[in-house]
Amino acid sequence: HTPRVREIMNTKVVTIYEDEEISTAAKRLLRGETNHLPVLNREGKLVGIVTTFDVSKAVATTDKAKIVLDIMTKKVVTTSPGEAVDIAARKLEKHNISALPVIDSQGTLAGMLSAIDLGKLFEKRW
Amino acid sequence: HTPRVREIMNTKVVTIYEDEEISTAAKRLLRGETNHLPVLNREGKLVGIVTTFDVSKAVATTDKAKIVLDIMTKKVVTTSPGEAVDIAARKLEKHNISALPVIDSQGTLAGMLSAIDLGKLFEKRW
Ligand SMILES: C[S@@+](CC[C@H](N)C(=O)[O-])C[C@H]1O[C@@H](n2cnc3c(N)ncnc32)[C@H](O)[C@@H]1O
Ligand SMILES: C[S@@+](CC[C@H](N)C(=O)[O-])C[C@H]1O[C@@H](n2cnc3c(N)ncnc32)[C@H](O)[C@@H]1O
Repeated sequence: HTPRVREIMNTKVVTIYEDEEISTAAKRLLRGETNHLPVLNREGKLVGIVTTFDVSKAVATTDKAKIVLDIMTKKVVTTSPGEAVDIAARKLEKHNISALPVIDSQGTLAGMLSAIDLGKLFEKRW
Repeated sequence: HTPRVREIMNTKVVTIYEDEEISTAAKRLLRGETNHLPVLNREGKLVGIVTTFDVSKAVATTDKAKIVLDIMTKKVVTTSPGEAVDIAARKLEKHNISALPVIDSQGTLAGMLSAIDLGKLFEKRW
């Protein structure tokens, strides 16, 4: 059977609002032991993604970025709980990214699929 | 046949020396579009790994860290070109890390295996 995203995704998702400070994002990434935070607007809608790569980029460019909105990626590549894992895995590789927010049929953030989670597939297969 | 690390690893590896500045690491991560830099000492030996997570952690903790040595992880989890990919994938999941330096039988850095590379396995299988 073809594994689906829902079988290996992580449902405990740490998020951040677009108007929060970059240092708050850095603290939340650290506490969550993760590289990715889906970004929500104050109505709870997914409006971007901010990662340790973006925080590091702000260090590299020493620009005057202050809030998450200044450094986040707005066009987010996502997946859905029912998507086949090989399709999701190819999205990661094509865009050279390591996590996809999982959006359900109602448009709600249902979890995160990280490239690290692909390792779970090997437990059954080999 | 069981895929080996050498079949999916990336042989173009960007590295950094332990005595270089954190801002240099951030610039090299940005230019390399990567989250991981193996750290070498001046004799060319692997002494650590520094990632965008570590740079972001330095932002979160606003400590006085200056050089890569101050923020890198010293006990590096590695793989080898001949290791079975499922073994390498389980190392990533077990340690919640997303890349493994690939060390050959002479102890030389031969490449990097990233969790994103696991996506390549799906091209043949499905
Ligand atoms: C292109 S990747 C390169 C670095 C590294 N390979 C990685 O996986 O993060 C870094 C950029 O991808 C963006 N990014 C990460 N996940 C994303 C996603 N699901 N959709 C859109 N952009 C994403 C980040 O905001 C960051 O600017
Ligand atoms: C535990 S991970 C958690 C964040 C995220 N899941 C990730 O993949 O980076 C972050 C830490 O792992 C360390 N790290 C990354 N790759 C490593 C490796 N191959 N061996 C040892 N530590 C590594 C980094 O230096 C960083 O301090």
